Amino acid sequence: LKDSKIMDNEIKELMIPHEKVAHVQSTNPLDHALLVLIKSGYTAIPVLDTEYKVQGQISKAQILDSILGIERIEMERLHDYKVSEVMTSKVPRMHKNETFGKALMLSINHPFVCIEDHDQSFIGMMTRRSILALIHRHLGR
Amino acid sequence: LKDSKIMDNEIKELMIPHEKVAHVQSTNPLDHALLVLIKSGYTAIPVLDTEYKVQGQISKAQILDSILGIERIEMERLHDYKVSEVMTSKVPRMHKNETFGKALMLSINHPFVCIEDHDQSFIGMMTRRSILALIHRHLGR
Ligand SMILES: Nc1ncnc2c1ncn2[C@@H]1O[C@@H]2COP(=O)(O)O[C@H]3[C@@H](O)[C@H](n4cnc5c(N)ncnc54)O[C@@H]3COP(=O)(O)O[C@H]2[C@H]1O
Ligand SMILES: Nc1ncnc2c1ncn2[C@@H]1O[C@@H]2COP(=O)(O)O[C@H]3[C@@H](O)[C@H](n4cnc5c(N)ncnc54)O[C@@H]3COP(=O)(O)O[C@H]2[C@H]1O
Repeated sequence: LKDSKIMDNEIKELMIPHEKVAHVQSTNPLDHALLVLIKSGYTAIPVLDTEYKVQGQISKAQILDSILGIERIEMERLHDYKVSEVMTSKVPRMHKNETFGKALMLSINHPFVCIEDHDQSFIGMMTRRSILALIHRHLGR
Repeated sequence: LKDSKIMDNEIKELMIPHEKVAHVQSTNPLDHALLVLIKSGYTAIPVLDTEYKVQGQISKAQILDSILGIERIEMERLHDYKVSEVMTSKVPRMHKNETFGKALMLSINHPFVCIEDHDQSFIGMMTRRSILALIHRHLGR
């Protein structure tokens, strides 16, 4: 299991394809990012650039922290900031031809891992949930 | 691995003991809960009652959703609500003498699992992180 390539059939099906991943661009204003985060219900989502390359990730907590300085959150100030000013560039990524063991190792400290193609473009995401589901199926046998 | 009891030495060390778990009580006001959530940095934390029994869990998103109805978040209204009015009671729990397989199964759809003693009092939490770290150690051999 550990050494199978993540593009083996069984594991490839686990990946959430890029078209189903909620994401924002680094040049988007923060009010747009907060809207996408609240609507999707996710804690954190990937940030891509215009060429679909992974730049980092952004979370609701980061957006709220950046402007929570005063008692009220001033929603109108959100539009003046860009995602790139608040996001973290520390997001785990791996290549589509690497092993399941690598995805498992990265998922220990990160809720999701971004999967990249040969030209480093974003092709999908591996979540802790899908990794745990596969392991549970394998241990069960 | 799957059938070992979660209180086997190796697995017991994985559990975060209750004194290290950030939590609130169901009777606490929401402004207190938001403060604990923001200070701890966690997405969601357990809610206990006065007898240290698990009542549910509460997240930043739930608190913000409950009052986001208008443009500005009115911080002063937070004090008027109780945690019990906003929390979700759907939180996975298991008994300290159950198996690792059960903790793994519950962690597929939940970021953490609450561990209870014979009298159902809260003794600690198993996180996806600790489950993935143990699996990675075992698969490595
Ligand atoms: N709408 C929903 N339906 C069913 N279950 C839901 C759900 N939203 C959250 N969950 C559950 O809660 C876990 C934590 O979600 P969270 O949003 O904190 O953290 C998520 C989120 O930050 C990100 N993520 C997952 N799916 C995504 C997607 N389609 N687009 C963008 N980000 C995604 O990856 C993290 C880990 O996801 P994972 O699935 O392992 O783990 C998820 C899943 O088990
Ligand atoms: N201060 C910190 N230091 C290092 N890494 C950190 C961290 N805060 C978060 N992380 C990383 O981010 C993951 C998701 O954290 P989150 O707060 O969304 O979701 C957390 C949080 O809701 C809860 N949790 C974890 N530890 C807790 C504690 N001591 N008290 C209360 N709740 C806790 O369990 C969920 C899953 O935790 P898990 O460790 O599997 O997964 C954590 C961990 O890998």
